[in-house]
Amino acid sequence: ATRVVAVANQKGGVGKTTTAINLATCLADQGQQVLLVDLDPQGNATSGLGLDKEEGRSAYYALLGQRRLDASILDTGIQGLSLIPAEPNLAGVEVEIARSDRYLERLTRILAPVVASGEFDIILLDCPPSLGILVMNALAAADTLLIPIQCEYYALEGLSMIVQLVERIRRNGTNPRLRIEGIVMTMYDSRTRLARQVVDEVKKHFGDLVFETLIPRSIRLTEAPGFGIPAVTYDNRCTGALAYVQLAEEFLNRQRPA
Amino acid sequence: ATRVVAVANQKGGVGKTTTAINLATCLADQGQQVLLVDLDPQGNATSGLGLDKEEGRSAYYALLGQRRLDASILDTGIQGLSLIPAEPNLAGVEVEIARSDRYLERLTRILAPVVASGEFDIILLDCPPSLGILVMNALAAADTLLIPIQCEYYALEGLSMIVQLVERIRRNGTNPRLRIEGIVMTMYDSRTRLARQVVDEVKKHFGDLVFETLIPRSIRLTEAPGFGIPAVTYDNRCTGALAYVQLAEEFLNRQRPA
Ligand SMILES: Nc1ncnc2c1ncn2[C@@H]1O[C@H](COP(=O)(O)OP(=O)(O)OP(=O)(O)O)[C@@H](O)[C@H]1O
Ligand SMILES: Nc1ncnc2c1ncn2[C@@H]1O[C@H](COP(=O)(O)OP(=O)(O)OP(=O)(O)O)[C@@H](O)[C@H]1O
Ligand SMILES: [Mg+2]
Ligand SMILES: [Mg+2]
Repeated sequence: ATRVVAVANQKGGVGKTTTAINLATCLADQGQQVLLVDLDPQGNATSGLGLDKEEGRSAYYALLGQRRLDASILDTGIQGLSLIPAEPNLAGVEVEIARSDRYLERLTRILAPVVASGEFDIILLDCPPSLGILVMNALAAADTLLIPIQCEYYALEGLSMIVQLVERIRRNGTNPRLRIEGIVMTMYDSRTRLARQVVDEVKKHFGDLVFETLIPRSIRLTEAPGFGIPAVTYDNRCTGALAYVQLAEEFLNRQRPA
Repeated sequence: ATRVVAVANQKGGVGKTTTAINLATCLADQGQQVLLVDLDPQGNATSGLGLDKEEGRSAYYALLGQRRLDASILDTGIQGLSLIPAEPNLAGVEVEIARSDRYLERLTRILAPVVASGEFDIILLDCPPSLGILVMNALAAADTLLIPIQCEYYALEGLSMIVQLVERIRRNGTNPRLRIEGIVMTMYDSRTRLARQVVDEVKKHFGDLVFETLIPRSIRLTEAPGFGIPAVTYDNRCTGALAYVQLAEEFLNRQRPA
């Protein structure tokens, strides 16, 4: 069965896209068929994989009901990894669909045939830094939510906001099956006391939801997007890449029924 | 006369809030009367100054036309610096005002009496990481736009998006007087080649728009929000604080008519 996992956190710059790209690549390396959907008008997941943000190639027209979503699936050149790219038009879709009925179910409906096809084991949704209509659509369509969070004060402060939103979405019937896949600590710098304090604080509140794997702060992770390839391809021996390989293993082990 | 300066960049985590808080504090230190308006539902500028995000205390009710904005002005305890705090409700204001006429002028209209009072020399608008309706309102209300950008690839890629938006806003009449105050390079780490390449690239395209002052990556800047005080107060001798003092001087020197 296909699992849909949203990668979201309204706090900006916490490593959502870096996690989505590198986790997707590592899961594909481990034999999973993965689809990455770039829902951010900035299109960082698209350019981070070396693909263009062409007009009409994103989920935009499908969200407006004018096209099937599977028409936008691109090959990334990475075995087992496909992408639905973003385009700048996506920034306008929120206002356009806000005026219609059941606007929160748009993504669920256009994803349904892709999920039903069974072509993919995992569909990852890379979200923009907000809790607006696009992200709400992603949370409505997802089975689980992966929350990347950097080890800094503002990110810690924002965590309760998205966790509370998940509770509301489950309780008000928008998506009763939604649960938290896990919390991934990113840009961890073991030399700073603040990073250790934030990790301790998140583990204290969220316990087993926090992945054991900590993603270290790593310059190589910031260099890879400039070459349009995942960090795990750019330098598969750097600390950041090794951490994402480990995260993918931990992610798959969690999938197995208890 | 009162100047309104929006601090915006749709790329997340580039240092908008850190720049808004520390620049505002340094400008106040130099004798300016400053008002900081937190337009981000996350409310990082509010908590970064040690204030609470209370229901009803933000610009939210004023944007809905139910209250005057000046009723929300708080004292920060810092001489010369006042704040209009954020609240989580702000996340809902976009959908609520999207259905009404002239929804892009809401903030301009509620700010007008505050601007006309002449009580403040500078009003800074801290924006969420998006190009949605709240940010559009900020760009419609602003005289100038300050764009913080971190010295990394994705931030560089997103710069043209907001610069093109400014051009559109000027040309389509939403705000013909809007111009770019400047581009502030943040989280600069002189040891990495990528940071130097990004600075060179931005200077090549935007020339004098780029502030001379580079804000270095500095752990002290990440620690200060946990104590609810600006970094320039928390440790006024750290490299980050000294850079913001310099930025404030450069900002004021640019204000003087040529
Ligand atoms: N572990 C890491 N170590 C160092 N830098 C990192 C790491 N992870 C991500 N980065 C860098 O930090 C910046 C923010 O990461 P990224 O863009 O993935 O975050 P995001 O949450 O997707 O941002 P947005 O909120 O804009 O969508 C990028 O420049 C990225 O290259
Ligand atoms: N010069 C700097 N050196 C090191 N860390 C910094 C620096 N400036 C900001 N930070 C840290 O980086 C993170 C992002 O900064 P900040 O929250 O100010 O960005 P933002 O653009 O306002 O984010 P958002 O897009 O979520 O509004 C914060 O944890 C902050 O403490
Ligand atoms: Mg992203
Ligand atoms: Mg901010």
